[in-house]
Amino acid sequence: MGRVIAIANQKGGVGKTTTAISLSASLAAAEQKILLVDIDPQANATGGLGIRDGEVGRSIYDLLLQEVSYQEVVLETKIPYLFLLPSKTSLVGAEIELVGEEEREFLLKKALEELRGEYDFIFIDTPPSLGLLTLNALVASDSVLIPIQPEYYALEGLGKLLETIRLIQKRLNPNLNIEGLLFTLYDGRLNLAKEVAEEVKKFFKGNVFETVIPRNVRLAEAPSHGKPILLYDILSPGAVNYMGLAREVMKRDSN
Amino acid sequence: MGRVIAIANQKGGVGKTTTAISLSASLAAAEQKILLVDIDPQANATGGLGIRDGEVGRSIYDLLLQEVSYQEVVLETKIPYLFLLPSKTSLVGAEIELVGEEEREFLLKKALEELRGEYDFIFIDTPPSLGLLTLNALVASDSVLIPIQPEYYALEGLGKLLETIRLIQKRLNPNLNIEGLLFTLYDGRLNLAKEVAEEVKKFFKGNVFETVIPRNVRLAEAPSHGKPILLYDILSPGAVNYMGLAREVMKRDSN
Ligand SMILES: Nc1ncnc2c1ncn2[C@@H]1O[C@H](COP(=O)(O)OP(=O)(O)OP(=O)(O)O)[C@@H](O)[C@H]1O
Ligand SMILES: Nc1ncnc2c1ncn2[C@@H]1O[C@H](COP(=O)(O)OP(=O)(O)OP(=O)(O)O)[C@@H](O)[C@H]1O
Ligand SMILES: [Mg+2]
Ligand SMILES: [Mg+2]
Repeated sequence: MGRVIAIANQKGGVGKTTTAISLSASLAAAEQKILLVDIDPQANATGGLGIRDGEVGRSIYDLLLQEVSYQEVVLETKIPYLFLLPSKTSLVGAEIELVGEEEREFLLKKALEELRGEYDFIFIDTPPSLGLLTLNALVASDSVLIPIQPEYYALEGLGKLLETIRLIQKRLNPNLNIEGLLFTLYDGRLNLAKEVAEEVKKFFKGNVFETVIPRNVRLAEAPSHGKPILLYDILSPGAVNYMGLAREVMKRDSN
Repeated sequence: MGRVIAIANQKGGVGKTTTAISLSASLAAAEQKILLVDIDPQANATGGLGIRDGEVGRSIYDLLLQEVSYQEVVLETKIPYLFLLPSKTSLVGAEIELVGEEEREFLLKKALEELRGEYDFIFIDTPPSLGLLTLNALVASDSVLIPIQPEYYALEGLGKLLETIRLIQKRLNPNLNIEGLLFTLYDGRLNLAKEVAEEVKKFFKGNVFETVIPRNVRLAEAPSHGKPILLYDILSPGAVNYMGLAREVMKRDSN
């Protein structure tokens, strides 16, 4: 039974999409069957896997409004075992349109119900906001993986993210856990990074992944080639770190 | 008559808030009277100026719903000539609530109408999205300043941002111009940055600021002290670069 994990943090540019793609691809390389769901109107996870905006016919948006079956939307990627429910930049207007739907917070949960059994893991890449699309992802998920860049604004936003998670656990999804906090874009030479990381570890104790993802330009180059880091440069520190994260997630899964 | 400039880019983490605070403070140091409007529910511009979330009574949200007068919301900051219309993290639910309001795209424009004459410049810091709050900012503005980190996903998103600006010019705000594109978090040692910057310059020609903002850790440290870079470390490259940007903006203004 596939585990559904949302990748969320309303702070912008902290490595949500990079983590969603890199972790999915690393698990697929270990022959886990993976579905990556892109519900961000920026459609970066879709573009980062080499699928142009114009090439996407049906998108996750059509699935949320239950106008199509899942088979009409799911796409194969360059990596065996890795499948994608693509987004489209036209989803920008979706959030306002979904507001009027019935049970608007449960649309994604319903859409994933019939397909959960086919995958080992389902990851959901979310937009930088706590609006309706991200709420849908948190309601549909078993747990949430929180990428965090160790800087001040990202730290400030954690409180609000945790408050939102608690509200969702109370009212919409009692099973929602925290998969863990992942330090991304980490530059060990900076005191700022070390100080913020210390503060987060004190607060979250065991919930912080041992794997840390340092800043590595190859991770920023890979999406312009439409490839996950594993295909773009498997020897780079970025690829090695995300494979370490994949091992940690699988270890937690088997416990 | 105050010029209203929105600082917008739906890509997350490209330096919108850092630019909004740093540019506002630099112009205030040149004795221009500045109002900084924070309409991002993350309330980072408010926090970056040293105002804690709990300290904010009335926020920009109350002003949008016209429940209070502007005098009840505007705050002084540590810098003379710099004033703030603060945000609150409780604004997160606002976007869904504003959807039902009449003339929902004009709420901010109406709120700023009576006060424009009191300032030389009004800057609006926006969230990383093209939703209703950012639309309000673009409708209320004379021009939009677009911070861009020279990386692939930020480049991908530019097309959608320009499309949205064109739609707004056609239907909601014919006077909206592009103030300019500003390269931020620029690391000149990386080929990726140089290649993306070249592509942007080819496309935008004269619309790119000469000032470039390199990556400089003092800019990331300043918000944890609740101070703009000018007060935190006036000798840092970050402060010097943003003062250069302020000069460029004033020069354009006097032409
Ligand atoms: N470890 C890393 N090293 C270097 N660059 C990185 C790393 N992780 C991400 N990046 C780059 O940093 C930028 C931000 O990352 P990304 O887009 O994945 O963040 P995000 O949280 O998904 O952003 P958004 O909030 O806009 O959805 C991108 O240009 C990406 O290529
Ligand atoms: N030139 C710079 N050098 C170093 N750090 C920077 C620079 N500009 C911004 N930062 C840091 O990078 C992070 C992202 O910047 P900032 O929060 O201003 O971007 P934003 O576009 O406002 O993000 P969001 O999309 O979440 O609103 C912050 O931690 C900020 O302190
Ligand atoms: Mg993303
Ligand atoms: Mg910001």
